[in-house]
Amino acid sequence: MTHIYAIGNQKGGVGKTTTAVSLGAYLAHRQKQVLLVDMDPQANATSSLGFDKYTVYPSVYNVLIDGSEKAGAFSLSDCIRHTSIQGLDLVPSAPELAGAEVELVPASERENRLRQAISTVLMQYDIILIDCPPSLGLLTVNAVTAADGIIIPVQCEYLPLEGLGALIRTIDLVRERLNPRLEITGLLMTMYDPRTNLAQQVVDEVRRHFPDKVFRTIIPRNVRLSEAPSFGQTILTYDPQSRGALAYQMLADELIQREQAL
Amino acid sequence: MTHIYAIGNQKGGVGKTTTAVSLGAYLAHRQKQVLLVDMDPQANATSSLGFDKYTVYPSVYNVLIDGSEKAGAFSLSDCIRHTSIQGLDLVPSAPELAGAEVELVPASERENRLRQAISTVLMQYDIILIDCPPSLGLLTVNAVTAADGIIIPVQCEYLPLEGLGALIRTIDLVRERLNPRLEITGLLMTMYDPRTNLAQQVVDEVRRHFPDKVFRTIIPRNVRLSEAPSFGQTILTYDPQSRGALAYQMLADELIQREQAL
Ligand SMILES: Nc1ncnc2c1ncn2[C@@H]1O[C@H](COP(=O)(O)OP(=O)(O)OP(=O)(O)O)[C@@H](O)[C@H]1O
Ligand SMILES: Nc1ncnc2c1ncn2[C@@H]1O[C@H](COP(=O)(O)OP(=O)(O)OP(=O)(O)O)[C@@H](O)[C@H]1O
Ligand SMILES: [Mg+2]
Ligand SMILES: [Mg+2]
Repeated sequence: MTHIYAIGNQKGGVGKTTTAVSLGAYLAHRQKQVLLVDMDPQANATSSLGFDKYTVYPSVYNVLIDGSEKAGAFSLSDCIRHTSIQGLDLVPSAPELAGAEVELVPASERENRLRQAISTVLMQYDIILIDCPPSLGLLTVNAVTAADGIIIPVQCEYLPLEGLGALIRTIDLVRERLNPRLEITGLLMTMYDPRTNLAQQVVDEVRRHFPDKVFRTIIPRNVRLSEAPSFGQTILTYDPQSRGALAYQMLADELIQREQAL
Repeated sequence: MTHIYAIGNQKGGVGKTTTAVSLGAYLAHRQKQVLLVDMDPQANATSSLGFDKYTVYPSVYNVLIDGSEKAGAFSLSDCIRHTSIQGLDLVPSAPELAGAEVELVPASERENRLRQAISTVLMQYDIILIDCPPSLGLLTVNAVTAADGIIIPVQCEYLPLEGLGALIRTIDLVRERLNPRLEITGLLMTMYDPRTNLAQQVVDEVRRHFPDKVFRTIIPRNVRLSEAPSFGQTILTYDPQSRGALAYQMLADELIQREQAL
C-alpha cells in the first residue's frame, strides 16, 4: 500500500523543502522505496539533491501541461531520476512550472493532473512525498488532490501560526470537492530554538489547537540543515550526527510507526 | 517626489513582511509620510499592524478586482487605514486576494491595476512600500509594475541565494515590457547570525554578484523581531532598543540618504 504525503504550508520559509528532502532520505535509509515530487517552481528540492533545475528535462512541468491526452506527451516515469541516496528517486521541477497556474486555467481536469500522473508509478514506491510551493494555488491543490495526507511544517514563530486557519480551510475544501480521503497526517514543529520563550509558546498553542495531530518529533534549529543544500547533499550524508539529522531520523521512524498502526 | 518601493523575493520566509513593517515604521519615525500596501493574501503585514484580515473591508482585493471602470468601485483611498504609528498608513490585504491571480486572467490592464490605483493617492505620501507574496505571479508583477524600485530581502542562507537569478530575470522582463523605470534599489541581507560561517559566506557571495547594490545595513537574526507581530506592534514600539530595531533604524536612514543623493 503506497502512502502519498504532500508537504505543504503557504507560509514561506517554514522548512517544507528541508523536510521533504531530509525525511525522504531517512525513509529510504529505512529501506523504503521513496519518490520525491518537486512541485515548486523554485525547484529547491531538485537542487538540494544535486540536480540543475535549468537543464533538467523533462520535469514535472511537462507532465502537468501535456497531460495524458497529447500524443508524445511525457509520462511521470520519463521524469524520474535516481538520486545519490539508495532508494530515493526524484521527479524534478523547473522554473517554467511558474507559468503552469495560468496555463492550466482553461485545461480540463486541471486539479487532477498530478494524481493521474502519480497513479502510473504508484506500485513502484512505498512512499511518495510532494514538496509544495509557498501558496494555495493550483500547484498545491494538485499536490493535496493526489495525496492521502498532508504534513504541515510549522516554524516555531508567530506569523507562521497565523496562516494555519486558511490552510485548514483549503484542506477541508479539497476534501469536500476533489479528494475525500485527504487527511492531516500531522503538524511538524520546525526550527525550534530552546533559547527563546516564543518557541515553546508556539508549540503549546499548536498542541492545544490540534490535539493528537502534532508529531512528537520536534525539529530543532540547526545550521547544518541549512548548509547541506549548498553541497547538493541531504543531511544524511552531509552530517548524520547533527541534531538536525537525528531529528529527521526520529521523524522517519515516527511516520513508519504511524503507517504500521493504520 | 514620491518614491515607490516593492519589497519582494519569491523565496519564502526571507523577511519581506518584517522589512516592510519595520522599515515603514522607522521612515515614519523620521517624519516621512508613508503608505504600506499589503499585496500578500497571507495578510501578514495587515495583522502585524494590529488589523484583523478576516473583517477588514474594503481591502486591496476590492480595488484590484473592481478596477476603475466599474460603477461603485472602491478607490485606493477608500481602503487606507491609519496605524498606531504616526505617519504610517496601511492598505490592508484579505484572504480573498488569493483568488485574484485567476480572476484577473481575462481582465484588461491586469498588470497595471495597482499602478493605476496608487496614482490616485501618490501626492499624499513621501514613500510607498509594497509587501509582496512569496511568488512571481500577477500580484508581485502588479507591485513591481507600480514601483520605482525593488528592495530584495535575502536571508543569509544558501537556498535563498539560489533563487536570485529567477527574480532578476523577472525584474528585467518587467522593465522591458511594463515599467521602464524599475530598478533594483538594493539587496538587504537579513537574519544574519554571526555564529555561523554560512552567513558571512552568503554576504560575501551576494556582494560579489551585485557590487554597489547591497545595502550597507545588515539585519541580524533577533528574536524580538519575530515576537513583535504577536502583539500587533512594530519593533519601534515593541522593543526600540533591540538589535533588530536599531538595524531597521539604520536602514531607514540609509534609504533616506540614497533618496537625497538622487
Ligand atoms: N531546522 C532548521 N534549522 C535551521 N535552518 C533550517 C531548518 N529548516 C530549514 N532551514 C533553512 O531555512 C530556510 C527555509 O527552509 P526551506 O527552504 O526548507 O523552507 P520552505 O518552507 O521550503 O521555503 P519556501 O516557502 O520558500 O518553499 C532554508 O535556508 C533552510 O536551509
Ligand atoms: N531579522 C530577523 N530575526 C529573527 N526573526 C526574523 C527576522 N526577520 C523575520 N523574522 C521572522 O522570520 C519569519 C519570516 O519572516 P517574514 O514573515 O517577514 O518573511 P517573508 O519573506 O515576509 O515570508 P513570506 O514569504 O511567507 O511572505 C517570521 O516569523 C518573522 O517574524
Ligand atoms: Mg520550499
Ligand atoms: Mg511576508
